[in-house]
Amino acid sequence: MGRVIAIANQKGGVGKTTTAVNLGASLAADNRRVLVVDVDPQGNATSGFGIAHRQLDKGTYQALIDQATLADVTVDSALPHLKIAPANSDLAGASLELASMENAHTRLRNALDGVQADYDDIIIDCPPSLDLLTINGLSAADSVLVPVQCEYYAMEGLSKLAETIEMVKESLNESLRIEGIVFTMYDPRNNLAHQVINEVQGFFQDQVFETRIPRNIRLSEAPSHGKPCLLYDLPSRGAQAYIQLARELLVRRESA
Amino acid sequence: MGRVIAIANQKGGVGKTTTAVNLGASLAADNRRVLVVDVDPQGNATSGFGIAHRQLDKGTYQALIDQATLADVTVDSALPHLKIAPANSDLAGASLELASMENAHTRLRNALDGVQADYDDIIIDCPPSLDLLTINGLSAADSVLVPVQCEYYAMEGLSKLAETIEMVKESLNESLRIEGIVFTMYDPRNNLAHQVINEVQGFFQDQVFETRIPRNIRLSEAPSHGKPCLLYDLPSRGAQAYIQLARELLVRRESA
Ligand SMILES: Nc1ncnc2c1ncn2[C@@H]1O[C@H](COP(=O)(O)OP(=O)(O)OP(=O)(O)O)[C@@H](O)[C@H]1O
Ligand SMILES: Nc1ncnc2c1ncn2[C@@H]1O[C@H](COP(=O)(O)OP(=O)(O)OP(=O)(O)O)[C@@H](O)[C@H]1O
Ligand SMILES: [Mg+2]
Ligand SMILES: [Mg+2]
Repeated sequence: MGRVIAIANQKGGVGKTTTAVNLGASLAADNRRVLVVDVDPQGNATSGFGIAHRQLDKGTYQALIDQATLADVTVDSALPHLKIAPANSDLAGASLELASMENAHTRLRNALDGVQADYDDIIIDCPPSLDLLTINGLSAADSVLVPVQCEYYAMEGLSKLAETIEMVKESLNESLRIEGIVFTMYDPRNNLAHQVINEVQGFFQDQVFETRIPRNIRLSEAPSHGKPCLLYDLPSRGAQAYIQLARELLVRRESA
Repeated sequence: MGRVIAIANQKGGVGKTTTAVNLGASLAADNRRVLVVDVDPQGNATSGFGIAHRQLDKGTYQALIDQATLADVTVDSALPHLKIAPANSDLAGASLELASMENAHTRLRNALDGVQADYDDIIIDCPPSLDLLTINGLSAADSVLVPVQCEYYAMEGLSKLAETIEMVKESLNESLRIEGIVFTMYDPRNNLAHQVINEVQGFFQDQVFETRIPRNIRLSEAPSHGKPCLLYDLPSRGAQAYIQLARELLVRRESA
């Protein structure tokens, strides 16, 4: 059965999508069968793989709200072992619509039941909020990977996120655990970054990945070419950092 | 009557809060009476002014959902002419709760009616979504100021935001207009930034502010001291850029 990882943090712009796209691509490059599920109405993970999300007639909305299966909406990517359940513009109203539906919190988990055996890793990109789309992501996941920008505001939101993860664990998904915290856009010359890292490491201890993703312009250029960074500029520090993160993730799992 | 500006963009991490805090502070430093209204459950604008939002027993939630007035929840800041309607942790559930209430979209506008005459400028910091809190911000505003990071994903979401502003204008607030687009975290050495700027200027034409906010570490350090940047490091490029933005805003208004 494929392992399901939700990439979540309600703070905006911390690198959730960049992590979903590039961690997914790195695992697929390692010959693992990967599904990236985009439940963010912005559809950035979808366009990060070169798929024009505004023209799609079906996507994760149809699997969450209508009767479509995830297999019905999944499309190929440029990487042989990686598929995407894309977000289309219907998803914008989903959070409110879900609120009035049966099983509002676990519809994504039910949708994943049908495909989980077909993949080694399933990665869910969540929106910058703690709304029903993110709650669906957390209830469907085996673990949560939390990207944290080395900035003051990004640190502030962590205790609220930890509370929400606990709440989901108690009421919706008792096996949910924290896969790890990964520092993103890290610039070692920056004092504030070291303060934030010390504070977060003090709180999350050994749940913090050793791999830190450096600030690297190639990571932010790659989406404009519709490619994960390892297809855009494999030797770049950004692409290499995510390959390293994928490797660390697999090693930590084996020794867990 | 005070002019109400909503700072909105559903893309996360583009500088909405940094703009609300520092533009507000710059207007107040110019002896204008300013109210900053924080409708983001993260409460970053509240802590950006040094207020511990998790310990507050009342805030914008009480003015939106309960019977409190905005005047009841407003607190002072370190700046003589600037007050804040803070976000406390109750706001996390507000978007869903609003959905089942009367006048769900215009409760903030009704709340502002009582205080608008007391201020010259009212600035609303919105969350990274197009949910009911942001819709409340747009329906209450005279104009929308849109911070745009010079990045690919940030550009992608602009057409969706423009659609939403049009929708609010047609159904909820016919006098809503775009105050302007401001480029944030601008690094002139970065090619991608120039591509994004060209593209956005082509679309929004003269609605783009000439002032560009540079990437400046002092802007991201200031919130950890609970101060707007002009109180933390007045000569810094970041603080000066927001003072310049405030000046340009007032000049554009006079000539409109
Ligand atoms: N390590 C990095 N180096 C340079 N740029 C980066 C890096 N990681 C992400 N970015 C850029 O920073 C911006 C924010 O990242 P991203 O969109 O992945 O964050 P997010 O958390 O998914 O945002 P949202 O909250 O809107 O979903 C993007 O423009 C992205 O290209
Ligand atoms: N011009 C700048 N230079 C350097 N850092 C900046 C600048 N503007 C904002 N930042 C930092 O970038 C991060 C994102 O900015 P901010 O939190 O203001 O964005 P936001 O749009 O309000 O985010 P959210 O979508 O989560 O509400 C913050 O850590 C902030 O301190
Ligand atoms: Mg994202
Ligand atoms: Mg903000």
